Amino acid sequence: DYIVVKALENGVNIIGLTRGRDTKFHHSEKLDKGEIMIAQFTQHTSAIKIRGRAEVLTKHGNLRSDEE
Amino acid sequence: DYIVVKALENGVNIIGLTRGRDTKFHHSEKLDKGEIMIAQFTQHTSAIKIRGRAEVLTKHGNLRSDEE
Amino acid sequence: DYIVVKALENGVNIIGLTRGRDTKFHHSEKLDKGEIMIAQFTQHTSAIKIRGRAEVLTKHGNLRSDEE
Amino acid sequence: DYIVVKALENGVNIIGLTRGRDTKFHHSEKLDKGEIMIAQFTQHTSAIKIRGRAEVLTKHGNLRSDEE
Amino acid sequence: DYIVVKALENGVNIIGLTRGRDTKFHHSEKLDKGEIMIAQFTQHTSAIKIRGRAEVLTKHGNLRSDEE
Amino acid sequence: DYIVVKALENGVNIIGLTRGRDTKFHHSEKLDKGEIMIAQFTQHTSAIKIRGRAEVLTKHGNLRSDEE
Amino acid sequence: DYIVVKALENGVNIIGLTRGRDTKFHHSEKLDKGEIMIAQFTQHTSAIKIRGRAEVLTKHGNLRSDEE
Amino acid sequence: DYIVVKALENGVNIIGLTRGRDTKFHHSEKLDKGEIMIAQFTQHTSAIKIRGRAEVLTKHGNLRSDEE
Amino acid sequence: DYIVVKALENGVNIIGLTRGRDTKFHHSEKLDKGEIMIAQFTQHTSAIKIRGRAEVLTKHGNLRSDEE
Amino acid sequence: DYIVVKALENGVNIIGLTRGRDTKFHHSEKLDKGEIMIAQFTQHTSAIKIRGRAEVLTKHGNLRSDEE
Amino acid sequence: DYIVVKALENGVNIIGLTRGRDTKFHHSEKLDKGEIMIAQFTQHTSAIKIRGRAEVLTKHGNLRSDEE
Ligand SMILES: N[C@@H](Cc1c[nH]c2ccccc12)C(=O)O
Ligand SMILES: N[C@@H](Cc1c[nH]c2ccccc12)C(=O)O
Ligand SMILES: N[C@@H](Cc1c[nH]c2ccccc12)C(=O)O
Ligand SMILES: N[C@@H](Cc1c[nH]c2ccccc12)C(=O)O
Ligand SMILES: N[C@@H](Cc1c[nH]c2ccccc12)C(=O)O
Ligand SMILES: N[C@@H](Cc1c[nH]c2ccccc12)C(=O)O
Ligand SMILES: N[C@@H](Cc1c[nH]c2ccccc12)C(=O)O
Ligand SMILES: N[C@@H](Cc1c[nH]c2ccccc12)C(=O)O
Ligand SMILES: N[C@@H](Cc1c[nH]c2ccccc12)C(=O)O
Ligand SMILES: N[C@@H](Cc1c[nH]c2ccccc12)C(=O)O
Ligand SMILES: N[C@@H](Cc1c[nH]c2ccccc12)C(=O)O
Repeated sequence: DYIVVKALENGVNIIGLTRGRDTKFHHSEKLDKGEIMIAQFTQHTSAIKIRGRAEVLTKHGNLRSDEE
Repeated sequence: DYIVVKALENGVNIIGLTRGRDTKFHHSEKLDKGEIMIAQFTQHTSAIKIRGRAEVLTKHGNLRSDEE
Repeated sequence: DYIVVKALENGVNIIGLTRGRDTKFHHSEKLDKGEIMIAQFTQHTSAIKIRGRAEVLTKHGNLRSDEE
Repeated sequence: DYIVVKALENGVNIIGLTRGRDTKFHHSEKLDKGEIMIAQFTQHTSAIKIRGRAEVLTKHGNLRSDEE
Repeated sequence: DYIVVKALENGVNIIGLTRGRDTKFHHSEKLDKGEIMIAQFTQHTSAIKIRGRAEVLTKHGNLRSDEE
Repeated sequence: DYIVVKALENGVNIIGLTRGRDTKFHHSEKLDKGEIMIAQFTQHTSAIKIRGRAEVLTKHGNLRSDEE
Repeated sequence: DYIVVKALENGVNIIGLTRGRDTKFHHSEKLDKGEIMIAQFTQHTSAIKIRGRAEVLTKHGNLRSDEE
Repeated sequence: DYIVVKALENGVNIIGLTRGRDTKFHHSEKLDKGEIMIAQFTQHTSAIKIRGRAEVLTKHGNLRSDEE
Repeated sequence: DYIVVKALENGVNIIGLTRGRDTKFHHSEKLDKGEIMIAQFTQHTSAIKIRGRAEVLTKHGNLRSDEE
Repeated sequence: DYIVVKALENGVNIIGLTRGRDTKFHHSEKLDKGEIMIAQFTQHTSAIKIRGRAEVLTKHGNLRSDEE
Repeated sequence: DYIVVKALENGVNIIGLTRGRDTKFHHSEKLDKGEIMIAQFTQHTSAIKIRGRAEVLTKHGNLRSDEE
């Protein structure tokens, strides 16, 4: 399982949240406009948070953070 | 298995409920408007509750908390 | 396997029934109008009962408790 | 594997039949009008019987007990 | 794997045939008009026979015992 | 894997052929008009033969023994 | 995996070829017009040959031996 | 996995090529016009060659040896 | 997994490339016009090369070597 | 699981991020215009980042880094 | 998992990149115009790079290296 994120502006953050009893940020990857990141769920990442204007593709459909 | 949540207002809460005999809140992640979270079901999370105006994508379809 | 429940009024109850020889209520989660809960079947939950006005999404289709 | 049952009247019964050499009723869950139950097949339940006016969703299609 | 049977008259019989070298009737469940039964194939049941006017839903399609 | 057979006349025979080096008839189930049988492939049954006017549903499609 | 064969004339032969280093006929089942046989691939059968006018249903499509 | 071959003329050959370091013909089955053969890939057969006018059904589509 | 190749001219070559650290030709099967070969990926074959005018069917689609 | 990247200009970078507790760049593959790379997720790569004008094909859909 | 490559000019290169901590070229297969190669991902190949004018078929869609 992975998700696809395309930054629509500079400074978009893709944050990995820890798997397990605690839920903390273990990594935040910065994307500039036009950069694309494909990130898996892993042994260390069981939730992903996206900040900033981005387009996100998932198995349940696609969405943009800026449009309603 | 994961779900996708997009906050349509500030202060949306994504709450993880514990797996096992007891059912308690183990974590509540706050999202601001436009932020997107993708959260798996895990060894520690067997139910997820969403409070606040949000758009939710799941394998059974999508829904918005504010529209009937 | 999970189901998705959206409360259409305050006081909707999502009740977990125990897996095994006996069938009892082990937990009842209360939802207020607009709140959404995604709940898995688990080692402890083999049946789920929903009371109150709600929209329910499942792999076999969606239904509303209030409409015929 | 699970089925979805929505009661269309009070007093609908969802009956679990035992798995194994013998076939007996091990539990009968009563639903009032509008209540919804999602029930799995389990180690103890290999057949399910529904009495009363209800709507039933299964992987092979949906049916209502009252309509022909 | 399961099948779904809805009785269209009183006295419909759902008969379980034994798995193994011998083929015998191990159980016959009687349904009254409108009652619905969902029955799995199991360690003890490798064939199911339906007597009486009924609607049957299976993974290969649906059929009614009374119509040609 | 199972097949579905509906008898269109009395005296339809569903014959189980043995799995293994030899191929023999181990059981023949008689159906009367309107009766429906759902039969699995099993440890003892690796081929099934149908005699008489019947409708047969399989994963590769449906057919009737009497029509060309 | 199984195939479905319907005989369109008397004396249709469904021949099982042996699995393994050698390829020989281990069984030939004769069908009369209208008879239907559903035959699996098994530990002893890795190829099946059909002689005579028949309709054959497989996962890759259906064909008739007599039509071009 | 299997393929389906229907001979459109007499003398069609279905040739099994050996699995392993060497690639040789281990069996050639002759089909007469109208005969149908369904052949699996096996421990001994990792490639199949067809000579003569035939119709071939596979999971990637169907083709005829004589038409362009 | 297998691919299907139909030779559109004489002298088409289906070449098996070795699995492992080295990549060499381990077998080249010659097809004459109209001959069809179905070849699996195996313990010894992890890439297949086709020379000459041919039609190739794969799970990602079909193509002809001579057309653009 | 793999993704497909086609460079639409010279100097497109496909960056592999390490799997595990730390998230670092372990390799960056440079593509010139028209070059295509197909890259898997692996034991060492759990996220992939793409810089420069490119077309990216994934299981959730395709996107171009330069278009909104 | 495999990809399909058809060379649209002479001298197309299909390059295998090593699986593991390091990413290097372990093999480059040259194709002439019209030649087709089907290449798997393997224990030694976790990324594939294509240089030159070619048509590439993958599970996420097809693309040509020369067209935008
Ligand atoms: N090292 C991280 C890389 C990663 C995967 N998915 C992510 C999502 C967000 C941030 C980092 C990541 C891991 O294996 O889990
Ligand atoms: N540490 C949590 C992270 C998490 C996953 N899904 C969630 C849903 C809600 C809140 C937290 C989470 C876990 O692994 O379970
Ligand atoms: N602790 C419960 C949480 C839960 C999952 N699904 C539910 C449905 C209803 C009520 C509680 C639950 C369990 O793991 O089973
Ligand atoms: N304790 C029961 C709960 C149950 C599941 N499915 C049912 C259907 C009918 C009645 C009870 C049930 C069991 O695990 O089997
Ligand atoms: N005790 C039976 C219950 C059952 C399942 N499917 C059936 C079909 C017909 C009759 C009984 C059954 C069993 O586990 O096999
Ligand atoms: N005892 C038989 C029952 C059966 C299953 N499928 C059949 C088809 C035909 C006749 C009998 C059967 C068996 O387990 O195999
Ligand atoms: N005894 C045979 C029965 C059989 C299955 N498929 C067949 C096809 C043709 C002839 C016989 C068979 C076997 O188990 O293999
Ligand atoms: N004995 C052969 C039978 C066979 C299967 N598929 C074939 C294709 C061609 C020729 C023979 C065969 C085997 O098990 O492999
Ligand atoms: N002996 C070879 C046969 C083969 C399978 N696929 C091929 C493709 C090309 C050439 C030969 C083959 C093998 O098992 O691998
Ligand atoms: N020997 C190589 C063959 C190969 C498979 N896929 C490839 C892609 C490109 C180059 C070589 C290959 C391997 O098993 O991995
Ligand atoms: N050696 C790397 C090759 C690789 C696969 N996918 C990648 C994506 C980006 C960069 C390198 C790669 C690995 O096995 O993981």
